[in-house]
Amino acid sequence: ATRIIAVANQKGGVGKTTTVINLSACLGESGKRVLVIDLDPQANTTSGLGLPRQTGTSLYRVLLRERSVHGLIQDTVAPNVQIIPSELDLAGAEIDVARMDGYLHGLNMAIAPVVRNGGFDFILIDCPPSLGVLTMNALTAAHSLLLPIQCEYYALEGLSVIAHIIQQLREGRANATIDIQGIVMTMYDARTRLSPDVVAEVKLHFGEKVYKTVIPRNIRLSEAPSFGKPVIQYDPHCTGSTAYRELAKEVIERENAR
Amino acid sequence: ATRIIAVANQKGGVGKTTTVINLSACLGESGKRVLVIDLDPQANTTSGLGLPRQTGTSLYRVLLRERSVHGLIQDTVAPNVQIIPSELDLAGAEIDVARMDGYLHGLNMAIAPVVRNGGFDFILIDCPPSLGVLTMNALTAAHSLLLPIQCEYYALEGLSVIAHIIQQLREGRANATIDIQGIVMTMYDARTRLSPDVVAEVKLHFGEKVYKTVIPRNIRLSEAPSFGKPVIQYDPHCTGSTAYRELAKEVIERENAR
Ligand SMILES: Nc1ncnc2c1ncn2[C@@H]1O[C@H](COP(=O)(O)OP(=O)(O)OP(=O)(O)O)[C@@H](O)[C@H]1O
Ligand SMILES: Nc1ncnc2c1ncn2[C@@H]1O[C@H](COP(=O)(O)OP(=O)(O)OP(=O)(O)O)[C@@H](O)[C@H]1O
Ligand SMILES: [Mg+2]
Ligand SMILES: [Mg+2]
Repeated sequence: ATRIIAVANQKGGVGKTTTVINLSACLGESGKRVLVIDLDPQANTTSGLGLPRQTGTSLYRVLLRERSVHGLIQDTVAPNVQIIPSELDLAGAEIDVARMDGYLHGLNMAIAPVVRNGGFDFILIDCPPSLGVLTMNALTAAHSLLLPIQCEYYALEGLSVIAHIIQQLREGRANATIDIQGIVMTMYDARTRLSPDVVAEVKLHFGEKVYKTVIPRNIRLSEAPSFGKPVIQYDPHCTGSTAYRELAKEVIERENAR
Repeated sequence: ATRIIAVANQKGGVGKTTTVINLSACLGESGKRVLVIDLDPQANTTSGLGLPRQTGTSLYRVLLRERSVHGLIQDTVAPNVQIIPSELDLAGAEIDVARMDGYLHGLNMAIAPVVRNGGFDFILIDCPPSLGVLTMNALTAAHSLLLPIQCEYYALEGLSVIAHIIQQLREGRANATIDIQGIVMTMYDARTRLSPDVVAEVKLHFGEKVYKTVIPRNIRLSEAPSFGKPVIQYDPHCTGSTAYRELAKEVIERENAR
């Protein structure tokens, strides 16, 4: 069965896109078939996987029930990884979709044919830095949430908010079964005392949910997008590549253990 | 007269909050009277200037025209700097305000009494990482935009979007006179070739608009918020403090030259 994982955090710049691009490439490298959905109008995941931003290629009109999802899935530079790209018009979806009945279930309905088909092991959804309509649609459609947290002070302030949202989705029956697949600590910088402090604090609140793999700050991760490649293609043996391969292993283990 | 500057960029984690906190503290240090408005429901600027998040303290009900702005302005830990804090309810404003007539002018009307009073030299507005209703309200109320850009590849992709928005606001007469006060390059890391490349690219497109001051990556800037202080109080002589003092000088020069 296809597992749908939303990668979300309303705090900006924490590594959502970097995690979707590189985790999907590492899952693909280990033989899993992955569909990436770029739900962020910034379209960073789209360009980071080697595709241009093109009008009419996103889920925008599917969310408005004006067309079907067929024909929107494209290949990426990463083996076993395909994508439904983003485009600027998606920003309009925040307001347009909010005015529709049952607006939380737009994405659910949009991708139902793809999920029924069962052609993918994983669907990873990159979310914008907000808790607006697009992110709420992703959390409603997802089986679980993968939450990137930057090893910085402000990261701690937003945690209670997203935990509260997951609770509300479960109780409000919009998504009664969503859980947190895991929390990945990103941009860990061993030279500061801030990073270990933040990791310790997050483990205090979320315990086992925190992956053992910690993603270090690694300049190769921020250089790779300018070449439109995941880091395992740009510099296969850097610390960033090793970390995301480890994370992919953990994600697969947690899915197998369900 | 009071100058209103919106600090905005839809890309997340580029240093909007860090710039509002530290620029306002440096302007205050040089004798300018500053009002900070935290328009981001994450309320990072509120905690970074030493205040707790408290229900009922934000502009939320003022934007809904249910109360006036009087009584919302509070002191911060920084001399000459006051704040209208943020709170979680502000997230509800995105949808509530969008449904009102003339929704772009909510902030304009909300702070008009404060602007008329003339008690501040600067009003700095921290925006959330999106181009939703709150950010559009800030860009409609502001005299100018201060645009922080991180020295990373993805920073370049979003530039054309925000430049286009400014153009639309001018032509649509929502704010016929807004301009870009300046572009500040943030988290410059001299050890990588990515940073100089990004700076060169931004200067190519925006020339003189780019401040001479470049904010370096400096761990003291990310440690200061955990103490609820601007960096000039946490570590007055670190490279982060020096850079934001320089930026404050340039902002004042540009205002005097108008
Ligand atoms: N581990 C890392 N080491 C170094 N740089 C990183 C790392 N992870 C991400 N980056 C860089 O940090 C910036 C922010 O990361 P990214 O864009 O993935 O975050 P995001 O959460 O998707 O941002 P947004 O909230 O805007 O969607 C990017 O320029 C990216 O290249
Ligand atoms: N020059 C710098 N050197 C080191 N760390 C920095 C610097 N500027 C900002 N930071 C840190 O980087 C992170 C992102 O910065 P900040 O929160 O100010 O960005 P933002 O644009 O306001 O984010 P958001 O889009 O979520 O509102 C914070 O943890 C901050 O402490
Ligand atoms: Mg992103
Ligand atoms: Mg911020």
